[in-house]
Amino acid sequence: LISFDRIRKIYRLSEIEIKALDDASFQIEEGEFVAIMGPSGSGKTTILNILGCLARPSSGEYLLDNKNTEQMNDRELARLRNSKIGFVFQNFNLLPRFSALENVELPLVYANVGKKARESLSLKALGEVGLSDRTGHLPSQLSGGEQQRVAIARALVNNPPLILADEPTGNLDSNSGREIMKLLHNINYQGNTIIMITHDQGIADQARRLIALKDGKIVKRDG
Amino acid sequence: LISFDRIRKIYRLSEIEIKALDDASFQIEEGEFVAIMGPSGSGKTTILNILGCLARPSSGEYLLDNKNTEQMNDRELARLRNSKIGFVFQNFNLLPRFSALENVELPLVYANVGKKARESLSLKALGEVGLSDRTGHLPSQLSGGEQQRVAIARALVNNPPLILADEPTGNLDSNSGREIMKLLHNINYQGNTIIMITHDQGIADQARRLIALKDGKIVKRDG
Ligand SMILES: Nc1ncnc2c1ncn2[C@@H]1O[C@H](COP(=O)(O)OP(=O)(O)OP(=O)(O)O)[C@@H](O)[C@H]1O
Ligand SMILES: Nc1ncnc2c1ncn2[C@@H]1O[C@H](COP(=O)(O)OP(=O)(O)OP(=O)(O)O)[C@@H](O)[C@H]1O
Ligand SMILES: [Mg+2]
Ligand SMILES: [Mg+2]
Repeated sequence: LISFDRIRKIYRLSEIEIKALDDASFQIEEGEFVAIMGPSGSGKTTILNILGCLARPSSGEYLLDNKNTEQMNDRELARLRNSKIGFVFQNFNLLPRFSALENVELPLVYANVGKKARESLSLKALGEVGLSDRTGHLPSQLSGGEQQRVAIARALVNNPPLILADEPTGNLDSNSGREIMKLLHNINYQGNTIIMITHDQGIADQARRLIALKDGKIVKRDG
Repeated sequence: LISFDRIRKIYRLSEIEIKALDDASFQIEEGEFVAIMGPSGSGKTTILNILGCLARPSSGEYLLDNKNTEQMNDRELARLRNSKIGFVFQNFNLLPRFSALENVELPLVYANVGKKARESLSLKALGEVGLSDRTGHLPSQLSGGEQQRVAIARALVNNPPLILADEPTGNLDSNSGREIMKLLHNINYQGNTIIMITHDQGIADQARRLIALKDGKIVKRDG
């Protein structure tokens, strides 16, 4: 179970205070497929970063698997993140000096999977996102949408129970986007929880639940 | 006038050859509003990088303003680019240590515009993309869509006759996207040429002409 209870995230820049999130509260059960929508700057990525244990809230309680993250130190958060969460970043966040294949292998390196198994699982993941013929390319040798698909393959390769995807189809044409959504549906059907930010109403309609944000506040949390 | 005559772009990675563009030919008149669409990896960004004098073709002739770019050295290309072309990059390409305002001022620095005029033109451009209250933020202190809008303001600030935009609304919600398209329509109405890559059919339909790509080849060039 994921539970946000009056989560706030406040940034202070010189004398200005920016409330990126203001009393966000919701619960997500295991196996749900949730879309998060809202205007640019409304706090979506901030929610995903807190859910993914990449940022801490300024106040409020975040329970992941019924554990209170506030009581965990950074190392425990990192361990939880590497074992349980697959993250597709809005800006892909690929390592520039690693090939597509090496980038996808990273979560398996953290999980101490052996070299041969790592390679075959990563080749399979890259095949599922349509990039079998780009495995040796560096990120700078890939198109925008190809980089995004490498980031998706990396997030899914060790089959994490929770997948957080920030605009996973933003740089993809409609056919490639449809392939990715099929992949996400298959994974969700196996019981993994998916929380996905999108600006595309057609993509959001494929989730089973919508959380809508405006100016850091949740304006819709169900259905 | 912009003219591509049998432009090819070939990348060689170890023993593999990738034809990113294969005999692309088209002409674009001054003042046109053209959309470029095609699957992920089909060569769209490669076309825009050659149009924007950021990359040279492997073969074929690119005429900009009736000048043959092959006969120009890198410094002449850079001068042409800085004076005539506004570029919105697919990955924004903002300078990480400059604020939003300083990033937008950059083309005016190149054009030797004085400090006061630079600041007022840049504040106006940031206002037009809805970011008046984020001018002092660094790129890392901005959301994805806010960074994209800073990149758009930077491309438009010195009113270049040719605007090249690579997925300008990819990270924006539909309202913010609509605001940007209104801005582009206004600029085109004043006579500036706009060539825009997009995956969004709704955005492409707002241009007056479509060039469609598949596997590095042009499969549709008009209408
Ligand atoms: N430096 C490079 N070395 C090798 N291959 C490259 C390089 N840059 C691009 N490519 C390849 O060239 C092809 C075209 O790339 P391009 O960036 O133009 O595609 P695109 O149409 O913009 O795709 P997207 O919609 O995903 O952004 C891609 O398949 C890519 O892998
Ligand atoms: N480090 C920071 N310092 C100051 N303000 C920040 C920082 N990071 C984000 N913000 C602000 O917090 C707000 C929410 O940002 P967030 O990235 O969550 O938005 P978003 O909904 O993901 O937007 P987008 O759809 O454009 O990606 C934005 O207005 C942004 O300017
Ligand atoms: Mg975001
Ligand atoms: Mg591209």
